[in-house]
Amino acid sequence: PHQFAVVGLGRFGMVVARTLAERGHDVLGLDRDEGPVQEAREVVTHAIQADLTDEAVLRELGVAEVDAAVVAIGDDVEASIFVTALLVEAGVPHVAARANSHLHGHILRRVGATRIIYPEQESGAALAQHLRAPDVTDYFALGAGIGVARLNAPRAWIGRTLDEVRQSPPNPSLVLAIQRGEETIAEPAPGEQVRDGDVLVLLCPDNNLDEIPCEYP
Amino acid sequence: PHQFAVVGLGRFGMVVARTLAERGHDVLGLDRDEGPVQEAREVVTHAIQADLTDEAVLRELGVAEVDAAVVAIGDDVEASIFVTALLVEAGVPHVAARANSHLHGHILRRVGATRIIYPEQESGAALAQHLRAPDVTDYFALGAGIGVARLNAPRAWIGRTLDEVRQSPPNPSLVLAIQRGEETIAEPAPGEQVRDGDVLVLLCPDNNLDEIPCEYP
Ligand SMILES: Nc1ncnc2c1ncn2[C@@H]1O[C@H](COP(=O)(O)OP(=O)(O)OP(=O)(O)O)[C@@H](O)[C@H]1O
Ligand SMILES: Nc1ncnc2c1ncn2[C@@H]1O[C@H](COP(=O)(O)OP(=O)(O)OP(=O)(O)O)[C@@H](O)[C@H]1O
Repeated sequence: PHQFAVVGLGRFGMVVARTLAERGHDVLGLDRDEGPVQEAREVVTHAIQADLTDEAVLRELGVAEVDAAVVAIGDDVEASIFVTALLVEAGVPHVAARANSHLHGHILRRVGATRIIYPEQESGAALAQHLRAPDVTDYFALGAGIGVARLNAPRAWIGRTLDEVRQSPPNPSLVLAIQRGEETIAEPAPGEQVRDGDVLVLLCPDNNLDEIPCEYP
Repeated sequence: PHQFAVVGLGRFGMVVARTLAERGHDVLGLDRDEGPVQEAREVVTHAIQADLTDEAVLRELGVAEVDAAVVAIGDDVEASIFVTALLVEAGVPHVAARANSHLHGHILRRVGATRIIYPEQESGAALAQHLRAPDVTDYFALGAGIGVARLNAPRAWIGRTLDEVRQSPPNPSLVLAIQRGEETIAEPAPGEQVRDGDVLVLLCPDNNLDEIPCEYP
């Protein structure tokens, strides 16, 4: 397990902190307000109320010892930039920071952030992916025009074998798994038949996703 | 192609609108402010300045004819709820809405939204996934504890065959693809050797991701 610091315990920071802590990592949660710190206390290793734009505080708390830090401050752009710069200067090897705009993100990189997150843009792109292929419950682009799609078995495929499915739009190159009720059949045989209620995971050309027979008229 | 309406052209709404329009779908972008409407004009089919809490306006603009609508209003919770309710009552079959909190999301569902998006939580979870396995550049959970991971070939795997890789942590069950420079080798042979700079896409048990040999000390 590794050590992480999360500065800013709003909705974004709290989820980062909680997820890492649940996976067994050491998480130091920091926020300038009492409320978020109290809430974080139940999920992280240590939660401390502090203003991280104060360099003395940062040193005192030993924040520089972590493997990676997350600057999850949203609205206060100045604080976001200052805290990022201080963490980088203190020697934290990886600093991920959330940005409000491309210029803000550019500046964060200039002061040494190693990864920039744009929450609204990321979830907007994921929603658009869902809307254009609503039966595709997840999509994962692999680059070079191929991706992995998870989809509810379209009505038109029920009773077909996987070999037959490979020949109909969107012509997946491989069915990786079938989720059937509680069971997951990884690397199913070509003769396996699709049943109503199956969830299929396919390796599939990205451009063809819109060709999956779907619920829009 | 389908018809979509996106109400609210902030960072989230704009990305949804742009992505769908780029994929060839008909996108009607709506915002109460001039600025976002102007910006959207370059990327969507139609961009109109309007206050969508006004039921008469909604009817006039024919927004009810779309296949799906997105309520991308962030801060104004009242407007988000009212616009969602109006779109549902007007007969739009799928209404996706962004929520600021779980209670807000619950209310949106009660007024008929078919999908709720929490941008901060979604990107927070994605960042946590990245931090716990930093060489994994993407991860896609398939449920039942398996997922698809894309990762930079760890130093320890260079020169090994895919068969050997399958036997070392995190014991992937299948290497789906190798991205090597400009080329993507889908379904590579078991004897294929990993080269420096390769990006591997694996079907892999989720709990083992932390075992990938990685850059943290
Ligand atoms: N200088 C600082 N030191 C420590 N914490 C800070 C500092 N400045 C802001 N924060 C904290 O960062 C957190 C997130 O900031 P933001 O203003 O984006 O709130 P939010 O909108 O609740 O966040 P989210 O969008 O993640 O829900 C807040 O809880 C705030 O108290
Ligand atoms: N009643 C309404 N009718 C139409 N548009 C609206 C209405 N209320 C708000 N909007 C628009 O919704 C957009 C997004 O709202 P929000 O207040 O979240 O702005 P934002 O913070 O810029 O958004 P984002 O977080 O997506 O970047 C704004 O451009 C706003 O003008």
